[in-house]
Amino acid sequence: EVKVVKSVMEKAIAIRETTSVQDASQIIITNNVNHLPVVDNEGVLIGIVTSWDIAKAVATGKTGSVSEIMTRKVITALPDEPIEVAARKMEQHSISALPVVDTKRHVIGLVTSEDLSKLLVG
Amino acid sequence: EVKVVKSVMEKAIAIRETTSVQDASQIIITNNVNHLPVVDNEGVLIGIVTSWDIAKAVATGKTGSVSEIMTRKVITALPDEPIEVAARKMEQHSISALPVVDTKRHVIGLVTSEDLSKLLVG
Ligand SMILES: C[S@@+](CC[C@H](N)C(=O)[O-])C[C@H]1O[C@@H](n2cnc3c(N)ncnc32)[C@H](O)[C@@H]1O
Ligand SMILES: C[S@@+](CC[C@H](N)C(=O)[O-])C[C@H]1O[C@@H](n2cnc3c(N)ncnc32)[C@H](O)[C@@H]1O
Repeated sequence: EVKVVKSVMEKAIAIRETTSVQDASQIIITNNVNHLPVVDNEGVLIGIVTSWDIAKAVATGKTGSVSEIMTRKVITALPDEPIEVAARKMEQHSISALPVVDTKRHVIGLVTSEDLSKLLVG
Repeated sequence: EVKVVKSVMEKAIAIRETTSVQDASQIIITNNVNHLPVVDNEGVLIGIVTSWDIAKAVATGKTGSVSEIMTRKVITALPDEPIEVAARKMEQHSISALPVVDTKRHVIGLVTSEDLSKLLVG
């Protein structure tokens, strides 16, 4: 029985691109996460910002709004996708999370390498 | 044949606690990593700083030196430890990396949830 993404994904905490880098940092800390999908006013995925991007903002001094630092070309997963496929996408792009989207690219969850590594616990 | 940590671990990029938060951010970006073990002048592990800690520094305005923001009680792995044990430690502490140490607590590598999730790629 093949394990699929929806059986391991977690709730996504999405933000708007007008969010400040300071506020995005606070949301990362308060929710104990590293990845925030960025959505438009209809809940459609338009980018992703991670704690790595915050580190880059500190290194480059670009600490204005999320739209300045987010990645816009987002690699995603579908809920019924086998976890092997999600794991391969993360490996190929050297990323540690995939927003899970429906057919209209609304964010319905998040799957991280932390979620996948839990499957290895005996 | 049980897979052990040393067969999946990566090279660790360690820093000193006098490193500035700005420089630590630059090292995170340049090396495309999220976790920096902090070592003393003999190479002994004394802390860890991650991109999550950088986000916390931005949220709290504590952007001085790494010693102000690093975690000092570090959960580690041994090279011959089964990967299930490493995966369980990460799950229990809700962390995404373990510095790999020798018996004198010198840092000899790093194992991350990204390294473990690669094992799930078909
Ligand atoms: C290339 S990774 C390198 C560090 C580490 N592997 C990690 O995932 O954090 C960092 C960059 O990947 C981007 N990123 C993270 N998840 C992504 C996704 N699902 N699609 C596209 N880019 C993503 C982030 O916005 C950030 O700029
Ligand atoms: C509790 S995690 C929460 C977010 C996410 N799970 C992650 O690992 O990035 C973030 C905190 O864990 C700490 N941390 C990361 N790896 C650690 C380790 N091996 N031992 C102790 N603390 C660690 C970091 O310094 C940071 O303060």
